[in-house]
Amino acid sequence: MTHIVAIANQKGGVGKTTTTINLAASLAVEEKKVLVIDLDPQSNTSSGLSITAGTPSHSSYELLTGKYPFAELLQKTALPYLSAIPCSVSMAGFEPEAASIDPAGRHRILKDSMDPEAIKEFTYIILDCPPSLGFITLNALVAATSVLIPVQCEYFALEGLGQLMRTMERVKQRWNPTLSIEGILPTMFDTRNRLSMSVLEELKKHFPADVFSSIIPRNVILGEAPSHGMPAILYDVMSKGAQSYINLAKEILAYG
Amino acid sequence: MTHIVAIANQKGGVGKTTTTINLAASLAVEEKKVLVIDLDPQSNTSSGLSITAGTPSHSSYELLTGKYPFAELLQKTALPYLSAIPCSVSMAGFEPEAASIDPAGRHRILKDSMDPEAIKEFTYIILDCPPSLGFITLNALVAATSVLIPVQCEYFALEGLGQLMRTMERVKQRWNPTLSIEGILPTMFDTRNRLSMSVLEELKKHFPADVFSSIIPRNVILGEAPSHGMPAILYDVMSKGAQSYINLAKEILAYG
Ligand SMILES: Nc1ncnc2c1ncn2[C@@H]1O[C@H](COP(=O)(O)OP(=O)(O)OP(=O)(O)O)[C@@H](O)[C@H]1O
Ligand SMILES: Nc1ncnc2c1ncn2[C@@H]1O[C@H](COP(=O)(O)OP(=O)(O)OP(=O)(O)O)[C@@H](O)[C@H]1O
Ligand SMILES: [Mg+2]
Ligand SMILES: [Mg+2]
Repeated sequence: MTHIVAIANQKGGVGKTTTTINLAASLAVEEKKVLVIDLDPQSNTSSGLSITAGTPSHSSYELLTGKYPFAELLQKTALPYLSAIPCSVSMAGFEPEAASIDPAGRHRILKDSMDPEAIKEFTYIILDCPPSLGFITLNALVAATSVLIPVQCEYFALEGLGQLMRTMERVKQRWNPTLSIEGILPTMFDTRNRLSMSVLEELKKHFPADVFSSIIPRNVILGEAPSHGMPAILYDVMSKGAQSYINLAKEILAYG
Repeated sequence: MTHIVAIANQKGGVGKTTTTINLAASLAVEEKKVLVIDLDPQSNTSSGLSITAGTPSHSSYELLTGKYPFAELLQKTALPYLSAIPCSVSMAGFEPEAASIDPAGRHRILKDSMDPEAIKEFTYIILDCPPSLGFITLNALVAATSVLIPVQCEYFALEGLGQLMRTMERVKQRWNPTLSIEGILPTMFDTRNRLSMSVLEELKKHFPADVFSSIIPRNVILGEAPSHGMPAILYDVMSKGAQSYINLAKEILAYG
């Protein structure tokens, strides 16, 4: 059974990419076969894993347009159990293009491109989404089995959560009834900052069943690792940042 | 002469909204007549200024669809020289809707809605953009006289800057030849973090003429003020956060 986890939040800079890279790496280090699919034209996940679409472009955009099959787009990474499909700047064209595709099918383009035979080798597929609730994120929510929501412990972060939840509800009702919440992940938590503390309490109050016990602290290692094109677990495994994602992976595996 | 400044960067969470609110407030406190237009469906700028689109919605979305004229959408704020037009969640519909509007005109919808007679009372109009290079940001770049680019002092921030610059070049060539760079604003600068320092040096190296002298430090006041619906200058004027935006306003007025 392949868990397909969409990492989604339309608010910018909340740690979607950092969570994609480091959760995937931590699951791979637990010897689970993991695939990361970068769906964000900014391609931050790709550069954080030292992979590139190349020329001619072999990226998630070509997966959505059907130019190449799934299997031809897989790349290895520095971790033996972790594969990835990079994104490319062409993906910026997908949103306007999707608007003129038949409404009956444009939400399931990603799902249909993920052939069950091709994906079954993976225990986890992690989808990095851009900061929007447009067609890319919609496709991810339709293709996913669950959604993991990173939430920065800041005021604006709470505001957007309701909107995301409503979008998930609509997706469940129309296209993906078994979509579940993997969890809400408090990110960039600053122990000295009382706003951080009060946002965390608000999250736990409104979503008692969903907030992970694992909290990702603000840690300079998590900002530095991508500049070396590697997950924190390879850059500085003993750092608070790397350890917090190892704990998150264990928490997710424990709940199965 | 009305300066129309688009606050743009497709990277998420780099301080576009925080800069919109606090730069506008600081210019208003210098007794310049300022208008903020919130163009982001997340409506963070609106909540950070305690304004709302209301029912029936009177927001920047209705400005773009032509439902109400410019003058009917202006709201007062707690600062006498600062007015604002809020956004609303309806704006999330604009991107897909714009994709089916005549390509000849869909980039200038905002510009055409800003009647020269209506805007001339303002010295500055500040446009808060969403984290994308889609139709909303495109409209802002076409309507603007200059672009101010907040850049978080983190690794991924540098990657996106090239993409944004290329988009600006295309806008200049096709639709807005006089579009200039107001400046590049280093944000969330952390003095104890060597990555912060090296990103700042990279910025100054690649864009020597554009990087502001004013640097916005990471300061908890800038995160707390919006939870009280006010700019930092009204929440805690002596804070490093509020003072850094006062300095930015002075720097911009000096170059005016
Ligand atoms: N816990 C952390 N501690 C320190 N820095 C972090 C942490 N998490 C993320 N960062 C840094 O903060 C910035 C924003 O994080 P990230 O890019 O993962 O967010 P995002 O939600 O993917 O952004 P976008 O909405 O643009 O896709 C990045 O530069 C990242 O390296
Ligand atoms: N200098 C700062 N110090 C501390 N917190 C800050 C600072 N600047 C911004 N923040 C906080 O960081 C978060 C991201 O900032 P902001 O919302 O302004 O970015 P943005 O670029 O508008 O994001 P988006 O791409 O989602 O529109 C917010 O919660 C904000 O309050
Ligand atoms: Mg990202
Ligand atoms: Mg914003």
